[in-house]
Amino acid sequence: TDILKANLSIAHEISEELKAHGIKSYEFMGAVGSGKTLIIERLIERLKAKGVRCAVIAGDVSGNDDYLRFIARGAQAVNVNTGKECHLDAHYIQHALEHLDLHSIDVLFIENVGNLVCPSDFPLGADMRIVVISTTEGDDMVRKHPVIFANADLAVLNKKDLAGYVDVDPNVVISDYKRIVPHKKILLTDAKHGEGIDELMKEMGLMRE
Amino acid sequence: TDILKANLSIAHEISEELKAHGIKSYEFMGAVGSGKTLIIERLIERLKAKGVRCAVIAGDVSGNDDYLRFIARGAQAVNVNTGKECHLDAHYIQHALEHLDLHSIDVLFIENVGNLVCPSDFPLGADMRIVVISTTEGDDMVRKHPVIFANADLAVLNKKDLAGYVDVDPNVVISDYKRIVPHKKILLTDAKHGEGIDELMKEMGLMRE
Ligand SMILES: Nc1nc2c(ncn2[C@@H]2O[C@H](COP(=O)(O)OP(=O)(O)OP(=O)(O)O)[C@@H](O)[C@H]2O)c(=O)[nH]1
Ligand SMILES: Nc1nc2c(ncn2[C@@H]2O[C@H](COP(=O)(O)OP(=O)(O)OP(=O)(O)O)[C@@H](O)[C@H]2O)c(=O)[nH]1
Ligand SMILES: [Mg+2]
Ligand SMILES: [Mg+2]
Ligand SMILES: [Zn+2]
Ligand SMILES: [Zn+2]
Repeated sequence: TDILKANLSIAHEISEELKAHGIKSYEFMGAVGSGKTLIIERLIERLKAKGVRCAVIAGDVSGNDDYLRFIARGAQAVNVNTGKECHLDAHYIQHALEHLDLHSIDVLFIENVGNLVCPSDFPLGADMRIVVISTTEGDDMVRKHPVIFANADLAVLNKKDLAGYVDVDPNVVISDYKRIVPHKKILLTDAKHGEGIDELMKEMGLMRE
Repeated sequence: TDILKANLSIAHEISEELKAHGIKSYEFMGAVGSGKTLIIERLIERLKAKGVRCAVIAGDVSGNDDYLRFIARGAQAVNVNTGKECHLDAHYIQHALEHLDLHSIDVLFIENVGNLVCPSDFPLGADMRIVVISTTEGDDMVRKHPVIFANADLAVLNKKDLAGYVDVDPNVVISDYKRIVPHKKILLTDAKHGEGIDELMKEMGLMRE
């Protein structure tokens, strides 16, 4: 449709602009409450300790909860409220970038609105798209929402520490994922206790060997 | 908009039809993986034991996982896949009702697609709209999505057994809820262990005193 074409062309402009400034960029999509913000907070902690300058565009339907968490971590941040829409689009990102000093950023994170459906049709111009789900949503998230996993580069199954409490076998999720995207990876993390974050950074190309 | 007006008039027709058959009807909306299906399963268990005949319309983006769970509980059920859309609308429900024998149903549950944004604009004709969130999504679900709580009759905060593991204080959620809808109730449940389900049935008018 025209909307998707227009989005794609703006996303392309964003990608060019970020590359021109030498910024590595990552979009986090995923289920509402799956741990996107906490994962990004863990990434910022580790990157900051290595002198890497981080910025975040925090997308939410309303409120500024996530934005405040990123500011508290010492990252530059912009809050974007989508109101009635359940997904960010490239147009929102273009405006958000105007509020950031691109010369003082090495890594940009974009946290999309929690939703496993619409965001997948609206790429935002980042180098990499990562989908975060968690054990506590049940073991059926991948098979119920195959499209967003096919449109992403990497997946994360977070809250691995809680799997036993919700009778979820992570291997069921992993095998569903392999069936849909056999050539891509799904990583297990526990963002609360910082487990699996190093492997994630490696897959994101943020870990100098 | 015209879409919302058309939806409202179909929802009205559905409501008339269900009332004409003496069917009590409940729509469950909520976050993806919050426990909607498990709560409905618990309700079916209790109602079936009292000879109440239950039916479910299971809405999901794709797949029939929830539908199969309802069939396994002995309820009549219809599976509705919304594909690219992240919410059910009254048109889907009108077609789904054609596949049910309305003369053999006392209580109808409709499980909407897991999403805290779009479903709120599309009432489906049920007597009562209930929003289910869970502790594991974090304590900010209500303040981030005020509209769906304002458009519902009742809210449920499920997975109360897991609150400690995700550093969530249920009272924060309850006080956010009271700020948005002071005159409505939010109930705490643990659907896995069947706790809080009796209070829920009472609020739904399903518990003969
Ligand atoms: N036990 C445990 N809790 C986690 C983990 N990751 C996140 N949490 C908790 O899960 C809740 C939600 O985490 P957030 O980081 O806010 O999730 P989100 O995906 O950003 O949420 P939205 O932006 O609202 O969609 C919070 O209470 C976190 O403390 C984990 O790996 N283990
Ligand atoms: N510990 C615990 N686990 C729960 C509770 N309620 C649901 N679960 C688990 O949470 C996961 C999701 O439950 P479902 O009933 O499938 O949730 P849902 O809201 O219907 O999910 P979708 O239809 O996919 O949006 C499953 O692994 C359940 O076993 C609860 O109160 N406590
Ligand atoms: Mg977040
Ligand atoms: Mg369900
Ligand atoms: Zn959307
Ligand atoms: Zn929608």
